[in-house]
Amino acid sequence: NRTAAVIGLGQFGFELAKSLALAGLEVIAIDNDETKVRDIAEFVAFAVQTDASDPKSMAEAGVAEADLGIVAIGEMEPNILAVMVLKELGLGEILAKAITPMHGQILRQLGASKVIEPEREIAQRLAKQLAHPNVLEFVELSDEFSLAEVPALEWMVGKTLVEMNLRSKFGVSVIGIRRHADPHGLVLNPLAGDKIEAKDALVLLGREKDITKLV
Amino acid sequence: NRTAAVIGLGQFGFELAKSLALAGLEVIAIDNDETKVRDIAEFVAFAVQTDASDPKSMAEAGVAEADLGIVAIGEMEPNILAVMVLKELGLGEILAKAITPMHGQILRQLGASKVIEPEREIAQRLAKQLAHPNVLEFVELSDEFSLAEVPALEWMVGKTLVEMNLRSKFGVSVIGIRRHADPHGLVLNPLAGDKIEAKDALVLLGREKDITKLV
Ligand SMILES: Nc1ncnc2c1ncn2[C@@H]1O[C@H](COP(=O)(O)OP(=O)(O)OP(=O)(O)O)[C@@H](O)[C@H]1O
Ligand SMILES: Nc1ncnc2c1ncn2[C@@H]1O[C@H](COP(=O)(O)OP(=O)(O)OP(=O)(O)O)[C@@H](O)[C@H]1O
Repeated sequence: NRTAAVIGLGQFGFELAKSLALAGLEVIAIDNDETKVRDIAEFVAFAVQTDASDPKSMAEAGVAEADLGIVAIGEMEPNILAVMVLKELGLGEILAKAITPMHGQILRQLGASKVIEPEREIAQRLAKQLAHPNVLEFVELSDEFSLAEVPALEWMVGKTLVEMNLRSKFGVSVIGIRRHADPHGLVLNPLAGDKIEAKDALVLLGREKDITKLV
Repeated sequence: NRTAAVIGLGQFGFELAKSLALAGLEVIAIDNDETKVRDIAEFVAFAVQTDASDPKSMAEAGVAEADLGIVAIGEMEPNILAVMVLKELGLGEILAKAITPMHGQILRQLGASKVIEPEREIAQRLAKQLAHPNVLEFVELSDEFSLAEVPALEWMVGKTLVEMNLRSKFGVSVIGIRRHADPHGLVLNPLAGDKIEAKDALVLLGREKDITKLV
């Protein structure tokens, strides 16, 4: 069972500590604010009030035993100091929230394996979603491929997948059909003979521009 | 061409304004801080310094013409006031960043079509990723289905998809293969006879617990 130390319990750190514990990891939650430590206590294995820039008290809090550490402090100086403390304590994997791109560069140079910029990441995902208003759900899998759930267009209703032939016409694959009759069910890997009904939704896989051409 | 008004240019709002403009929308960026308005100006159609809680100056800034508005102010009072101003100006779709869950409830009751909590959303996604360390990329498509990119396990190398038969053994579908020989290429909808080579990665679709069982 992996142990994660979450340093800093702001909106991001608090939710991360809670979610990691829910996912089955043993979580040590650290903050120098007593109220936050008390609030997280019921959700995690260990909640300790301490200054994250102090290696001695961090070691006493058991942080050296963690496999991975995530620094979620929102001020640059204590954030950088906390990363250095985690390095000193020998943690295998250190992630840290960057407050600016320059801060992110500093963290990487200091050895953070991954730098997180929550606001910027969500902004980019939301922009993609807003740029595709006809798409119910839009996920970028890689620079090249995206997944999109789109409501069945009028011309699709009553046609089978092989009749629609989206792959040769648009270069887009239908990897799932969400049946209107069964809103929680997603039919994965539908068959060539499956017919689209009104109000069904199709889960498409393909390049963003090809999906956009289709809708 | 849709017009979006982005109100508040903190980390989230600034990146959102930039990304929406990149995606081809006409963006009106609003902030009462002159420096931020100057910084965003090169990226968007219109950058206007004004108090977002003042309907008159917001109308003068052209915000009434926007199809959608996103309030990205980080303080509850001006955030709520800005949402009310966008409603008054008749915008069709209003999104807003919520600072606390209670604030989110208030925004929904006031008519925000969608409430965003960037830090909490990224924390939940990161927790999923950290909980699946053997998975290169983990995306939750819905409550039920997830997508995961996993490095080919030893027992898979040299086998064809039909030989591995992941669907009947694990309930998981292989919707893509990322060939080691071609790192930017993702082979979508691989064929039953496709063989897995060492260091390939498989893109799997299935329930989270089934994917986890496999890796
Ligand atoms: N030296 C420190 N040791 C331990 N905790 C610290 C230290 N400095 C700051 N913190 C804690 O880090 C937490 C997050 O910091 P802060 O609130 O500045 O970040 P934030 O970016 O506003 O957070 P979020 O956006 O996640 O809400 C706070 O709860 C704060 O008490
Ligand atoms: N009444 C107002 N009218 C216009 N802009 C405003 C108003 N009040 C605040 N803002 C702007 O909203 C922006 C974002 O607010 P703030 O920095 O408090 O949020 P934040 O949550 O810390 O942002 P982020 O997390 O996105 O960096 C600031 O640039 C601020 O100048």
